Amino acid sequence: IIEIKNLSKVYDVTEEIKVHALRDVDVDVYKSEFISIMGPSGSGKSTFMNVLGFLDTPTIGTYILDGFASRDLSDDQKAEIRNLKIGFVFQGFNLLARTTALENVEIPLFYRGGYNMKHAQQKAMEMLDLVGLADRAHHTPAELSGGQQQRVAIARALVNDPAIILADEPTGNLDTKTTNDILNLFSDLNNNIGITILIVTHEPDVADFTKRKIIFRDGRVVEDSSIKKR
Amino acid sequence: IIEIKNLSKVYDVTEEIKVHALRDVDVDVYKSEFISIMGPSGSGKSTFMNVLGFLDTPTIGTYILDGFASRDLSDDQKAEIRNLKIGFVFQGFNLLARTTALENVEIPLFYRGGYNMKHAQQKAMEMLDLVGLADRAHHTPAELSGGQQQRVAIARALVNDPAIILADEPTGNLDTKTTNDILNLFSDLNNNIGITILIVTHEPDVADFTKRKIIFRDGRVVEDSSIKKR
Ligand SMILES: Nc1ncnc2c1ncn2[C@@H]1O[C@H](COP(=O)(O)OP(=O)(O)OP(=O)(O)O)[C@@H](O)[C@H]1O
Ligand SMILES: Nc1ncnc2c1ncn2[C@@H]1O[C@H](COP(=O)(O)OP(=O)(O)OP(=O)(O)O)[C@@H](O)[C@H]1O
Ligand SMILES: [Mg+2]
Ligand SMILES: [Mg+2]
Repeated sequence: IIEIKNLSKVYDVTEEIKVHALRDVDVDVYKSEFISIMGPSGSGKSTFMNVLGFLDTPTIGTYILDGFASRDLSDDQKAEIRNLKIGFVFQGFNLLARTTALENVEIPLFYRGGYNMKHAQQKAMEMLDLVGLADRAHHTPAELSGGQQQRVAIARALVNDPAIILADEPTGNLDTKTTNDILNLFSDLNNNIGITILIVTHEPDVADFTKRKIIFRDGRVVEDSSIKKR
Repeated sequence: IIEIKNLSKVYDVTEEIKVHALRDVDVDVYKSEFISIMGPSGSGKSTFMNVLGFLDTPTIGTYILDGFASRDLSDDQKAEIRNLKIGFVFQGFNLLARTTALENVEIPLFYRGGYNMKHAQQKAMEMLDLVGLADRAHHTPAELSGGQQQRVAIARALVNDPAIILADEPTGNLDTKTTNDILNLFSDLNNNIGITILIVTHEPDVADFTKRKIIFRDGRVVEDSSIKKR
């Protein structure tokens, strides 16, 4: 479902200074895989996720999702694929500040179209309930704890029934019990509905929930192995 | 150095809905303590830290830092105490978006006054070097990874040589090695300079670096015990 070849991403910070955030990355992902992405701070994990999520374009190399090549798509086409196929949990949550938790979760549904207001509200409340935040539906992000904001971001990523979930540190701000609830939720979605899931994490305990580990270092993939114990 | 009695914090979300973020909290902290603050998502940890940092006021009860009572201080006086005595690492980093890492770290020095520009830049570079980011000094937050932004926030908290460090999940976005570097840094500051440190964390491994554990649940302190093994 995901094909990545020779992927490199270079940022030009100034005329002379370039940051090679990704270098010559090759990764193939099949449908219904459950993968953890690990590696030191600054090693390229979020940049990799941004390319996968069509939020950033390769400098060199190819990225193909479900037959759609990142290079060939217009910005509108990328936005449409993101909305229809991908649920993204950002490292910094990226919620809209002046909108409530419920409204934040509803937004992907309105972009999709074909939903009426009542339907969207119902679906969004379901997702909030799934992450344990039904009683915080009308709070804005500033009125939510860090972990609650993170859970709203997770609910928003799930609301469009995506084929792929890209989650960048989805449990970094959550206590052990809530982390396990979220990871069990992801496991269920993976096992029962076959959703393909990639999770960036620093924590080995979180990686143990997944079935394959890809480790980055200085923009390169240095390890790509299946996790046996599960 | 910190005296908290009967502390309660209530948010009025609407006319009828109130959130009791903190309920009747009593805590005494002596100089040079090294404390971890733990508890489930939404249990009141960040609210507690905001009161300690003079960023929020008690609804009921008292908070006294070094003889200064939160209730008696004007906003300007609170800002001054914060600048002189407290280094705050926010759960969401709270860096200024259009300013570089170096400038972000310099800012508390300019508020303090008595620094010239050259001096401030030198001190700020020292702090960036301490957290391993000397080579990212001229990047803005958007050009930094999540963990790098977090480390800039830590450098900024240290730059004014504070008497107290309040760190809300300071290593949540950091890999194991970088987390240990930061925690060792905090340990050194605590052991060698006697800085009082409170760290909010979800991770038992992080708590093991500290000497006392305070656990919150639903806005109350449910446990307050010293950590024996260190
Ligand atoms: N401005 C606000 N208005 C209303 N409710 C609020 C506000 N800020 C926080 N809350 C609520 O107060 C409670 C405590 O929030 P707090 O941020 O202190 O939790 P926390 O322990 O830091 O959680 P986390 O581990 O998720 O960061 C939460 O239930 C939250 O929804
Ligand atoms: N817009 C940008 N301009 C310049 N450099 C950037 C930009 N975005 C990221 N970088 C750099 O690219 C490298 C990789 O960043 P990335 O965010 O992918 O790391 P990461 O593995 O997600 O790290 P973390 O675990 O800290 O979140 C970092 O060294 C960072 O400084
Ligand atoms: Mg990242
Ligand atoms: Mg918090």
